[in-house]
Order: sequence, then structure tokens, then C-alpha cells
Amino acid sequence: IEDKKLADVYVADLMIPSEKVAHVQVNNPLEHALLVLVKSGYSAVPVLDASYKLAGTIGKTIILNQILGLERFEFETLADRRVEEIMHTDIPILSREASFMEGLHAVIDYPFVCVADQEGYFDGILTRRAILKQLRRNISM
Amino acid sequence: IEDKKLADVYVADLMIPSEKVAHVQVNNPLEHALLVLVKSGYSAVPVLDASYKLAGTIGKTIILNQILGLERFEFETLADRRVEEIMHTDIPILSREASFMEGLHAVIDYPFVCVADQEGYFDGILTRRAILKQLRRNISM
Ligand SMILES: Nc1ncnc2c1ncn2[C@@H]1O[C@@H]2COP(=O)(O)O[C@H]3[C@@H](O)[C@H](n4cnc5c(N)ncnc54)O[C@@H]3COP(=O)(O)O[C@H]2[C@H]1O
Ligand SMILES: Nc1ncnc2c1ncn2[C@@H]1O[C@@H]2COP(=O)(O)O[C@H]3[C@@H](O)[C@H](n4cnc5c(N)ncnc54)O[C@@H]3COP(=O)(O)O[C@H]2[C@H]1O
Repeated sequence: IEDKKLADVYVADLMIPSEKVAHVQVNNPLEHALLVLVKSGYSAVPVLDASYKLAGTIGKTIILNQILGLERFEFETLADRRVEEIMHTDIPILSREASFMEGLHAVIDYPFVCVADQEGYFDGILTRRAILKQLRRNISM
Repeated sequence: IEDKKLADVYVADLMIPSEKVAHVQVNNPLEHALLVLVKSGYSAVPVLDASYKLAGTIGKTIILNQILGLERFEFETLADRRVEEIMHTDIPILSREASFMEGLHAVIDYPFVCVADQEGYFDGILTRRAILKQLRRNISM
């Protein structure tokens, strides 16, 4: 495996840039967030604030958990609640200058990791697929 | 990176064995399947038949797509429909004797890949996390 090439790869080279990333806003109702998730097909996406700074992530699991009532899924409650009330905020964040190895470490426990700059503006996401494709290029056995 | 060790790793070494894999049955109503998915926290799981042969996979996305009506999510329809009507059946399948590289190729496009024997009995699942952890062990830069 050609380590030398991995040493020259950075998160910026592998990430999906912000303009191509589906996301929701902190103040969106959960109903809207679930619709975005179902229509985009993604299980989870980043959450941004009005100035496009990264605020967290949200996924179908945590939304559906909210509406799991005693007898059925209580869908009506989704109209009254907002993304910022339940989104995940204790998430790993990478800088675009981070190394390939830092990216590999980060995706061990997360299907995707958000990338942001020092001021907190959202740059993009690093996915497991991007890391795996890079590794496949480097491995020739 | 130590290729020699990867050459000695097989899917059987990395997969989550069937007894530890959450799954649903082909004839379960979608309501039950969604409950299993929400309670287990997994976005998608394997589908087995009554004799524990692998039949397909099912996830929250495809279930929610089914109930996305014009005005809202039509949850009532979930009680009347069954897993086998909508599950994914064109899925990659690995044998436990497959090589690490075959496993890596398979998870490029799928978060997990089902493992089954020649008669179709479900053996377990190979996840991206297991592949990534193995690669991290082998890379020391
Ligand atoms: N429209 C599509 N076309 C082709 N393949 C698709 C696809 N949607 C999903 N997949 C495949 O399924 C994997 C899991 O997607 P999931 O939505 O659970 O999990 C995704 C999703 O939560 C997020 N993600 C990926 N791309 C995104 C985007 N453009 N915008 C927002 N979130 C994204 O990152 C996670 C990991 O993505 P990754 O690419 O490693 O892995 C993806 C990819 O291999
Ligand atoms: N209870 C838990 N504890 C710790 N971490 C958790 C977790 N549930 C999910 N994760 C983390 O989130 C990733 C994506 O999970 P997801 O459910 O979307 O996607 C999962 C799920 O669809 C399936 N899967 C994993 N383990 C399973 C199991 N024991 N039974 C059934 N399906 C499983 O394989 C996919 C990829 O799993 P992978 O481990 O690569 O990646 C997992 C893992 O890193």
C-alpha cells in the first residue's frame, strides 16, 4: 500500500463541498426536517443556522424516537417541534486541512463528519464512502 | 501499511455474527418493522424468512417513502402492508470465506453487506465500521 500518497491527502480533497450537501436549518419544524430526509434519501444531515454556521446534525432515528408514543407514532407532534430542540450537538468536527488519518479516525464511529472553518462556517462533509474509496485506490494486492 | 496481514483477513473474521444482528421477518407488517428499526436505532437491517434464510434488507427510508402521502405521512397504511412487499432484494451478498478486499469492494456502496452460506442461510453482516477499523490497524504512518 502506498503510504506516501495517503500522507498527501487532506480532508479538503475528499469532502463533499457544502453546496452539494443536503441540510436543514435550526428553526425548521421537525415535520419539514423529516420531509427533507425522506425526499433526499439520507438518514441524517447537517443542521445549519441562518448565517450558515454549523449547529449540529439530525437524522430519522432521533425524529422518529420523538414521536414514538404508546400506541403508535404520534405524527402530529412534529409540526410543533423544531430541529434545534433535538439535534445532536456533541459531534466531531474536522477542519479542511486535517490529514487523511484524522479523517479515517473520525469516520470510524460516524457515517459522516462535518467540516467547518475556524469561525464555524460549514465547509462540507467527509463520508465513510470517500475514505473507503481512497483506501481502495491505495491498496493494490 | 502491512498488506500481508490484510491478505490473511477474511469476511468471517470481521463480520457481526447472525445472533448479534437485529433483523425482521418477511411477513412482518411494516408497522412492526419500523418499530424494530426505531428501537434498535439502526437505519436498515436484514430480512430473513421463517427458515432463517436471507431474503433482503429493509430500512427506514423505504418504509417512510411508502407512507409519504400528499399532506402528511400516512402511518395507518403501515399496519396493512408487509416487509416482503417493499424490501430490497437486489443486494450484494458475501460468503464468510470471501477475502478482505472483496469485503472492502462490497462496502464501498453499502453501509453493510449480508453474509450467507451456499444454501442461503444467514451468517451475519459485514459493516463499514469493521472494515475501517481493520484498515486503521494496518496503516501506521
Ligand atoms: N443518493 C445516493 N446516491 C448514491 N448512494 C447513496 C445515496 N444515498 C445514500 N447512498 C449510499 O448509502 C450510504 C449511506 O447513506 P446514509 O444516508 O445512511 O448516510 C449518509 C448521509 O447521512 C450523509 N450524506 C452523504 N451524502 C450527503 C449529502 N450530499 N448531503 C447530506 N448528507 C449526506 O453521509 C452519510 C454517509 O454517506 P456515504 O456516501 O458514506 O454512504 C452512503 C452511500 O454509499
Ligand atoms: N447501537 C449502536 N452502538 C454504537 N454505534 C452505532 C450504533 N448504531 C449505529 N452506530 C454507528 O452508526 C453507524 C451507522 O449506523 P446505521 O444504523 O445507519 O447503519 C448500520 C445498520 O444499518 C447495520 N448494522 C450495524 N450493526 C447492526 C446490528 N447489530 N444489527 C443489525 N444491523 C446492524 O449496518 C450499518 C453500518 O453499521 P456500522 O457499524 O458500520 O456503522 C454504524 C455505527 O458506527
